[in-house]
Amino acid sequence: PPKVVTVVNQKGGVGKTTTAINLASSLVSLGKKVVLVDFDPQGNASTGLGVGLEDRTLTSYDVLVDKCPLKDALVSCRQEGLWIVPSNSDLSSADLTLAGGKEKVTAFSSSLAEFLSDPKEADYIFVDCPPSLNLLTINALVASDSALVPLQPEFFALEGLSQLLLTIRDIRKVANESLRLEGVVLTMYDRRNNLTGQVEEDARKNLGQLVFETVIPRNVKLSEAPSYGEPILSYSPSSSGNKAYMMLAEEFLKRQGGL
Amino acid sequence: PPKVVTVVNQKGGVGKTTTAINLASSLVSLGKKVVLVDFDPQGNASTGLGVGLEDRTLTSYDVLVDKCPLKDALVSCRQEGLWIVPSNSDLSSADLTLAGGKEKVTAFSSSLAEFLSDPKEADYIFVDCPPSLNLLTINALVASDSALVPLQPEFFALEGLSQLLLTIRDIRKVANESLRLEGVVLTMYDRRNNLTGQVEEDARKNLGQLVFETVIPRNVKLSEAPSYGEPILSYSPSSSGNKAYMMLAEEFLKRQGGL
Ligand SMILES: Nc1ncnc2c1ncn2[C@@H]1O[C@H](COP(=O)(O)OP(=O)(O)OP(=O)(O)O)[C@@H](O)[C@H]1O
Ligand SMILES: Nc1ncnc2c1ncn2[C@@H]1O[C@H](COP(=O)(O)OP(=O)(O)OP(=O)(O)O)[C@@H](O)[C@H]1O
Ligand SMILES: [Mg+2]
Ligand SMILES: [Mg+2]
Repeated sequence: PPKVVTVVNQKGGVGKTTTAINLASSLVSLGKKVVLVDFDPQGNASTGLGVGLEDRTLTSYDVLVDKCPLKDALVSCRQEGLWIVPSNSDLSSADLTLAGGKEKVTAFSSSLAEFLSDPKEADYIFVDCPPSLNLLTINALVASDSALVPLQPEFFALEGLSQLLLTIRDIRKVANESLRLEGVVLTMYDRRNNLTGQVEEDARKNLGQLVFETVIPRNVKLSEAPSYGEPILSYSPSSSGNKAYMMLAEEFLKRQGGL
Repeated sequence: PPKVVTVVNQKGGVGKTTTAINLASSLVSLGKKVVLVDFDPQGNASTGLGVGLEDRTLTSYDVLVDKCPLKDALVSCRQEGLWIVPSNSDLSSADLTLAGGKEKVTAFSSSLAEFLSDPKEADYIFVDCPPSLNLLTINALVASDSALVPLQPEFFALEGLSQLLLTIRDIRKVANESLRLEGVVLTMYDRRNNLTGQVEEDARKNLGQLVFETVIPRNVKLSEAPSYGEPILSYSPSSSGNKAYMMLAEEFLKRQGGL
């Protein structure tokens, strides 16, 4: 069945959405079928892949709360083989709705069950999370095979990492024993900033192999691409940002044992 | 009584904490008494002002949920005239606790009432919010005189701004009729990035005077200072980051009619 990977970090602005969009798109260019689920009420992943507000008739809110089959909510992207379940601001009420319901942390797993039973549907499902360890993020982690953590090499971002790793461990203990850490990806890497080097050294010392070899450099093309509703692959194929996400996709597949 | 200003933007990583810390510190250097309330469970503002985890015996959770008087939770910073109400991860359960209580959106206003009744206590109270329009942020806005919005000049950050302005308007209508917009501050401003100029032009065209003249440049000293537990004023007084926050403080005071 498809492998479910949640892109998560409660620290804001560390490159979760940029990584979810561009890793998904790079994997598709390597022949995989990928579904991206937008779990952020801001809907940045949906906008970044060109899905306008008017095209978000069924959203991740419908899948999560109203049990709409995932398959019905899929919107195909310009790149063939890439789909997205979009989101909009409806999703910001999901937290309180789930808190009052029976399936507080398992709502998403049960919504996914049917889709996961058919191996032909997709190779990977990526979930882009909001910057918070709220019930949306917890639902995603409970339904996932692994968690991918984008890490901006800055002091505040490093501070939140241990809290996040504890949360992932807690979820593995009480709700999803197969949840593992896919890895930590260094994003917005800027060689000129000496803090960058220190954080990288710290992360590799403490987490070893869990930190991807590939680092994503700071590259303005990555922040321009979403305004055209395109992944970096089509917006600026020759950019350092695109090359880095392609390398990340290849390393990601090698880690599955399956390039 | 002290003026309450909430630093808010549900987009992550746009410079909320950096602005809250350094605007507060600059105002203190201009002779004002300032209290900073950390409403983010990550506790970045607390760490950024040098308050270790072991010194956070009373936190904003206690003030918000357990009605601990604000005065009792104040921790003084190295800079005289600057205090902080620290936070820790306890705060991440506040959202669900408040959702089940009677004072869902007014808990913070009622906790503040006593402190606000004494004009000598402080000139300004700044609240640093998490990257979410959750009950913590709503409580802060309901208790505030104004909202200060840091805006990173990037596409995704601009996308969230209209949602935020709508939320502020809604709160003014139903819960706090005196809430107004203090202004929008452009942060991490990088002249070399052509997106920066476009977003600035867009913001000034749509929001006019509401956008502060002062822009905060991208300056690595600002991201290094928190690792020493210091505001930029003491960490790197001659940096462009410090000069910008001093200018912002002067412009902020001019806007109050008070410099
Ligand atoms: N490698 C990069 N180089 C340059 N800009 C980048 C890079 N990665 C992300 N950005 C930009 O930085 C900002 C933050 O990235 P992004 O929105 O992907 O982070 P996020 O973690 O999803 O944020 P949030 O916490 O709000 O969901 C965006 O404006 C994005 O375009
Ligand atoms: N003007 C600046 N120049 C360089 N770095 C900056 C600047 N402002 C903030 N930073 C850095 O960018 C990162 C994001 O800033 P900050 O944490 O203040 O944003 P935030 O909006 O509070 O994030 P969150 O949404 O997670 O609360 C931090 O690592 C910070 O040190
Ligand atoms: Mg995002
Ligand atoms: Mg912050």
